[in-house]
Amino acid sequence: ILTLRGVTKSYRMGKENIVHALRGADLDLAEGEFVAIMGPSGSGKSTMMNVIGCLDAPDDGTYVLDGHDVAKLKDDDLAEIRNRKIGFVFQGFNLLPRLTAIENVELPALYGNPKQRKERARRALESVGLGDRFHHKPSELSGGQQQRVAIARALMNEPAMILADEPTGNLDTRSSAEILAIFQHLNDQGKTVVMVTHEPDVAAHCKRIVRMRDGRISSDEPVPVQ
Amino acid sequence: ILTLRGVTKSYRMGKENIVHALRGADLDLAEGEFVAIMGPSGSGKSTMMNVIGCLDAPDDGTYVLDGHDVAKLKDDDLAEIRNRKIGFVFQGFNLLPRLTAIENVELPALYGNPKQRKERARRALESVGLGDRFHHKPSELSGGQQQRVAIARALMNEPAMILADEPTGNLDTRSSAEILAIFQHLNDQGKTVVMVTHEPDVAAHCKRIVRMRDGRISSDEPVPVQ
Ligand SMILES: Nc1ncnc2c1ncn2[C@@H]1O[C@H](COP(=O)(O)OP(=O)(O)OP(=O)(O)O)[C@@H](O)[C@H]1O
Ligand SMILES: Nc1ncnc2c1ncn2[C@@H]1O[C@H](COP(=O)(O)OP(=O)(O)OP(=O)(O)O)[C@@H](O)[C@H]1O
Ligand SMILES: [Mg+2]
Ligand SMILES: [Mg+2]
Repeated sequence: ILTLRGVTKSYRMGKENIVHALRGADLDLAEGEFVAIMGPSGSGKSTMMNVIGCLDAPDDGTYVLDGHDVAKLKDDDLAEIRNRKIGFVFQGFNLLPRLTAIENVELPALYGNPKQRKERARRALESVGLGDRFHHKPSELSGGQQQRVAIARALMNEPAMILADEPTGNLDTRSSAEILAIFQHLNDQGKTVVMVTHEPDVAAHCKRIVRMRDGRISSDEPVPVQ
Repeated sequence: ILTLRGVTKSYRMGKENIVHALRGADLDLAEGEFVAIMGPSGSGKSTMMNVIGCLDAPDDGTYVLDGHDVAKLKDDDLAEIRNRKIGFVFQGFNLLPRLTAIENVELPALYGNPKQRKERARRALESVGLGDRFHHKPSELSGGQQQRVAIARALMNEPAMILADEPTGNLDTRSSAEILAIFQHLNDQGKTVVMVTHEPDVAAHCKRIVRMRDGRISSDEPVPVQ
């Protein structure tokens, strides 16, 4: 479903300071895979996820998604692919503070049928255990509840690929297990799931672990079947 | 150092919906303890930390901190105690987006000697592994790096008590171990450390685990010495 070759991303801080977030990453991902991305804090995992999710363009290298050379796509084609095919769970949640939980979840489907949209948003929130928090704003929710709203929003358009950046960082064991069961279920239906995690027991649910270090992929191994 | 009795906190949402975040919590904490607070997402851990850290007043119950009845303290006395005695690491980091890492860390000591303040902020950032990120703003830092800036800021005034809400939620194993070593070191020096965590191996570093469920304390046990 996607191929990255030599993907490089740097940030220039002031005159003489350059941060190399990605230094030539190669990655092949087939449809329906269930991959964990691990690595030290600052190693480039979120930057990698932003490139895969077409949220950020690399400075060098190629990225082919679903047969399209992403660098050559027009902005609105890119937005179309991103909105329909990719569900993104951000590390910082990125919920809109003035909208309620259900309004945040509805956002990706704003141009669709309103009745279906409300019903789908309700079901997405119920599936992450927030059936009794529809009308709370982010500041009226706990950290883990905000994280779960962000997960529900990513599921809204039933995307072909889910990119989740540390989706269980604020969740207790039981809530984490519920979220992993959702991702497992989507993967069983053929959806591609890529998850950044720092928790080994969360990564053990995946079928492949890609490890990053200093902006490069340091290892890429299948998870042994338990 | 502190005693909570019957602490209650509710949020009224609209006309007929009340959320009981804390339903009568009792807690005694002695100086120099090292306590983990665990429990399901939404069980009241952050609300409890906000009450302990004098950031939020309970609706009912009593809170005595260092011999003072917190409910009877004048606002500026409360702010004085909070600023000098308590270091708070927020679950959502709460960094000011327009300030650099070092400016965020300096904030708690703004009224002190500038030269000492800059030096202390530098050392706090170096101790959490961010010696090469002083001048980055939060949006120019990874999730785990932002979390570590929030930890460095809490250490700035060398407070007697550190309250850390999910301080390792975005950190890989090695960065987590470095942060836990800092908390362990502070506790060895006699500082009181209270940490919310959902990770059992992080809680195992503490000496006592308080578990919460539905706004109440469901268990309170010492950690068996390994
Ligand atoms: N400002 C608010 N208005 C309304 N409800 C709130 C508010 N803040 C918290 N709540 C509710 O109070 C309950 C306790 O919230 P709290 O943040 O203390 O939980 P928590 O244990 O820290 O959860 P997590 O592990 O997900 O961070 C939650 O169900 C939440 O929805
Ligand atoms: N906008 C930016 N400007 C400058 N540097 C940046 C920016 N965004 C990220 N960085 C730097 O690039 C490196 C990689 O960041 P990234 O967010 O991808 O790391 P990460 O692996 O997700 O870390 P974490 O596990 O802490 O979330 C970090 O060292 C960070 O400081
Ligand atoms: Mg990240
Ligand atoms: Mg919380």
